[in-house]
Amino acid sequence: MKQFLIIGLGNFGMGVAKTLYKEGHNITAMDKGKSRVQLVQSYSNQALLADATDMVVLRQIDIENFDAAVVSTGIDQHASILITLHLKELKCREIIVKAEDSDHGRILLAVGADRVVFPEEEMAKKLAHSLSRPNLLDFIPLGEDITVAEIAPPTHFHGKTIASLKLRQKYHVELIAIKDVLDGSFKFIPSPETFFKDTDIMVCIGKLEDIERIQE
Amino acid sequence: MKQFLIIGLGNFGMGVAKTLYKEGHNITAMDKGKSRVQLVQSYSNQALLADATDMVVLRQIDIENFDAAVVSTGIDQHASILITLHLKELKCREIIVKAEDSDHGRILLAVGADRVVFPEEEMAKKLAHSLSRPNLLDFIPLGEDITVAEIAPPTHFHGKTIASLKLRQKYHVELIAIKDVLDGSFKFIPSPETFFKDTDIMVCIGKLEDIERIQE
Ligand SMILES: Nc1ncnc2c1ncn2[C@@H]1O[C@H](COP(=O)(O)OP(=O)(O)OP(=O)(O)O)[C@@H](O)[C@H]1O
Ligand SMILES: Nc1ncnc2c1ncn2[C@@H]1O[C@H](COP(=O)(O)OP(=O)(O)OP(=O)(O)O)[C@@H](O)[C@H]1O
Repeated sequence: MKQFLIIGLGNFGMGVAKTLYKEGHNITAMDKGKSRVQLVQSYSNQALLADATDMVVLRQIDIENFDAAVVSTGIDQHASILITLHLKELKCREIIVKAEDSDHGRILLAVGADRVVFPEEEMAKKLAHSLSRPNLLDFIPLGEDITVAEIAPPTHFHGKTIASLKLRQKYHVELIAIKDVLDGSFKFIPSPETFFKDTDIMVCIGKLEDIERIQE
Repeated sequence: MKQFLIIGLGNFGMGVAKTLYKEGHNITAMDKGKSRVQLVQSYSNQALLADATDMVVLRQIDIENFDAAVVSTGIDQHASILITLHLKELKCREIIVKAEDSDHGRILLAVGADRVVFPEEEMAKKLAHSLSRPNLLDFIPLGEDITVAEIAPPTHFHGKTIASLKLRQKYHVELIAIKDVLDGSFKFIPSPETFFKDTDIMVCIGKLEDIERIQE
């Protein structure tokens, strides 16, 4: 169980507080708006109505005891910059701040943020990828090259055996597993004689560009 | 190559336009703000300065020709609701709208949106999970039960062989691969005699709760 300080309870801050609280962590939440503080009461151990740019307020909380602080004060960039500066001075162990744009992000890192997040940009990329390649259901990049990806097999795979498709030779991709979407049944390292059905999902490992080539 | 219509060029809309444009798709972007339209010029084939709630404006674009439209007009919920309604009337094939809160999302679905997205909430959950379980680096849920996850092995694994850890018996988890973070080298289905190092990352398949148990 960890201790988290959440400053700024817009959609992002409230979402972080809620999720962490439900996972059993100790949450101190702060906002200068009364309705937000009231809303967060069911998702926090301490809900504070305060202006977090005020050093006097921050000194009254044991900042050093938190595992991390998450700051998201939205449009008011100056507020998040000032709060970050203060948290750094009060030796906060880890400071994560929601940035409004890349300049804001650079300033935040300069004044002491350990991590800056750009929720809209990250979701935008995720949505764009799902529109661009609807068969690429999800993926985890494992570093420079290799990716684990979940894809819907192209129609010309249906009714063919894994062996006949020569995935390793043609695409340099390894098939880790096949999942049937209808019954959820799961074959780990399926045998080469397994036939592809249109209700299958493939879990592959390889370079993302090679996995995407499968769908062309 | 697909055709996309992006209405509303805040951080989210601009991010979608940029990503799709760089992936080689045809982009028509629209905003009522001049600076945003100017900014999107290098990431679109058509950049239109217009109020998208105006049906007259929308009739001048061939709405039916787009693979999808992405609407994100921010705080002005009424604008996105009206635009969605119009796009539906003009037979837009797929309408994706950024929602400000769950009520807004419900209204959008009711007036014809095919998909609503909540970028701040989704990123909030993702951040919360990474704060709660920093060793769980990334994961793809494959459906009801099974997940592919990338984790940092707990310290008590270091110097031990895969075989001695009995991952399948103790945790019901399969180790798909080991990656070395220093040189990026990658072992697919590593041999049971492989020793774990502190520079390793494990790629596992199994239930998320079982994978998380590994780190306790
Ligand atoms: N100095 C401050 N001290 C405490 N809370 C603040 C301060 N400045 C802003 N806030 C709060 O931060 C929250 C920011 O929410 P707002 O919706 O404006 O921003 P956002 O980060 O863009 O939201 P979202 O998370 O929905 O994207 C508001 O609830 C506001 O009251
Ligand atoms: N009726 C409209 N027609 C065209 N563009 C519009 C209309 N209403 C709003 N917009 C544009 O939509 C954009 C919305 O951006 P804004 O930053 O307000 O919202 P947001 O969706 O919260 O942003 P972000 O994507 O950064 O979270 C603005 O650039 C604005 O000019």
